[in-house]
Amino acid sequence: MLANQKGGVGKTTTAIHLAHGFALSGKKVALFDMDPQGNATVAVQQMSGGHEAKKGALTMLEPVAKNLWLLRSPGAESLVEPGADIEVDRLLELVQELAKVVDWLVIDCPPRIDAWGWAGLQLGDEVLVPVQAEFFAIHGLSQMLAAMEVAAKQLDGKARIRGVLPTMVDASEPVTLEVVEDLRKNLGDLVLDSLVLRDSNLVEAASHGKTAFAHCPWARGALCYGELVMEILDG
Amino acid sequence: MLANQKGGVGKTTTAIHLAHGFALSGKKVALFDMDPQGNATVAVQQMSGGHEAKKGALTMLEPVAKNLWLLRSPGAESLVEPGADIEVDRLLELVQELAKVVDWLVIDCPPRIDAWGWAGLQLGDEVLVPVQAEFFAIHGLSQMLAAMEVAAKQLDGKARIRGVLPTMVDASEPVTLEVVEDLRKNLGDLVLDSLVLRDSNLVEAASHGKTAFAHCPWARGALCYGELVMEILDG
Ligand SMILES: Nc1ncnc2c1ncn2[C@@H]1O[C@H](COP(=O)(O)OP(=O)(O)OP(=O)(O)O)[C@@H](O)[C@H]1O
Ligand SMILES: Nc1ncnc2c1ncn2[C@@H]1O[C@H](COP(=O)(O)OP(=O)(O)OP(=O)(O)O)[C@@H](O)[C@H]1O
Ligand SMILES: [Mg+2]
Ligand SMILES: [Mg+2]
Repeated sequence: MLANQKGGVGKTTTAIHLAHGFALSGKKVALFDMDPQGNATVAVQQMSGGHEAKKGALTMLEPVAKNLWLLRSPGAESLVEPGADIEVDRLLELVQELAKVVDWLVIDCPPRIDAWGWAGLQLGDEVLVPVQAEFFAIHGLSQMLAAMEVAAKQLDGKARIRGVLPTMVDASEPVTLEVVEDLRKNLGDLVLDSLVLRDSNLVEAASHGKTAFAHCPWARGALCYGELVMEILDG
Repeated sequence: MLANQKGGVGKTTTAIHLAHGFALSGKKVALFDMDPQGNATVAVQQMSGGHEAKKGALTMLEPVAKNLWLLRSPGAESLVEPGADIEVDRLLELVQELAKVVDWLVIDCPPRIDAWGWAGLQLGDEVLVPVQAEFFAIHGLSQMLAAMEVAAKQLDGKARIRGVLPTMVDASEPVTLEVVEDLRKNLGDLVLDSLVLRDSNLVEAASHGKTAFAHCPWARGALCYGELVMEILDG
């Protein structure tokens, strides 16, 4: 699942492109929008080509595209996040049922780990941490990774860290390249080989309710996410 | 106070520059870091010139610069945000005491309104909403503003919306200018005249633990925030 306490680092953008990328590679994919703000739900709402499931757990989800189903955001009913009334057990049940019919579960989490984020962490096996290639992102990252390791022990093997993904890298802003280098120096293999370049086409695609693969597959943002999909599928 | 459910839109950057800007204008200022992630605390930690208060409520805060004191972040003890054990009453008491000795209270809130964010909303009178000049920022803004109006009624006159501040505006990305225009068209006077241009000097200053006013006062980010300070002080 996609998690990072810092806001606006690319969790949602990465979640929808991983999900759609896996689907385009022939895998069956369930995308969970665990953020009451529902950015992921909005960012794929104009996609087409999905098939309604006739039976089984997938009937609980909406078809988005071929091989791709979405569990919609719980939605923000009020300004304050709900407390502990999220039925994690029901979600865990749904995940177990889905495991029989999908190959991948991609979970978009909110920033800061609130009740929804914590639920999200309990549902998936591995965590991908998108990290914006600039200062504030590094600060708190090592603390967050350490806290996630602690959570992983509590959650008995779930929430293992699959890797750190540098996002919004911008060749015209040399400091972003330095940040990526620092990340690799300090975290070694934990940093994925792929990185995501800053590309306004990604924002544009979201404003059309589609992933870059659907909207602008030639754009460098799409190419970057394509590489990421390959890296994750190759294990 | 600075609030916006969306992450990474410039709440913290705006909070520290408003606070330091007011202080440079001769006002006495208390800056509250209500975000367990503590980005504001980190972003001003290398500033100097502040004076320890000898008595009164200011002794609870740390001196940052002349006229500027900081209530440090509660700090993130673990991955999951604490539940309801924030002593809002003690904070309200502190605020009432501080009101006797400072002219301005600037409060930095976390993204999403968790327990700390909700506490922050109860402490201040007005809310400034920084809005990143791109797609996702607009979506959810009107819902958030409506939700804040509801909260303001519950909080009996607190949390009134002072204005919306467009941030990360970038002349080299024309869509950001369109977003600002849309904001003005849809929200009219609610949108401040000032806006904040994208300026990597702001990130650089934060990495040195200083505001742009201290680190790079000639930079356009500093000039933008200077204008904002004037606009707010002029009421
Ligand atoms: N590589 C990129 N290039 C340009 N813009 C990007 C890129 N990745 C994401 N964005 C944009 O930056 C904004 C924040 O991205 P996104 O919503 O994915 O972050 P997030 O971590 O999910 O945010 P939140 O913490 O609020 O959930 C969005 O408007 C998105 O379209
Ligand atoms: N005008 C700007 N130009 C360039 N970078 C900026 C600008 N404003 C903020 N930033 C950078 O963008 C990142 C996010 O900004 P900031 O931390 O202020 O947002 P935030 O809304 O407080 O985030 P969070 O939701 O995580 O608390 C920071 O690295 C900051 O230095
Ligand atoms: Mg998101
Ligand atoms: Mg912040």
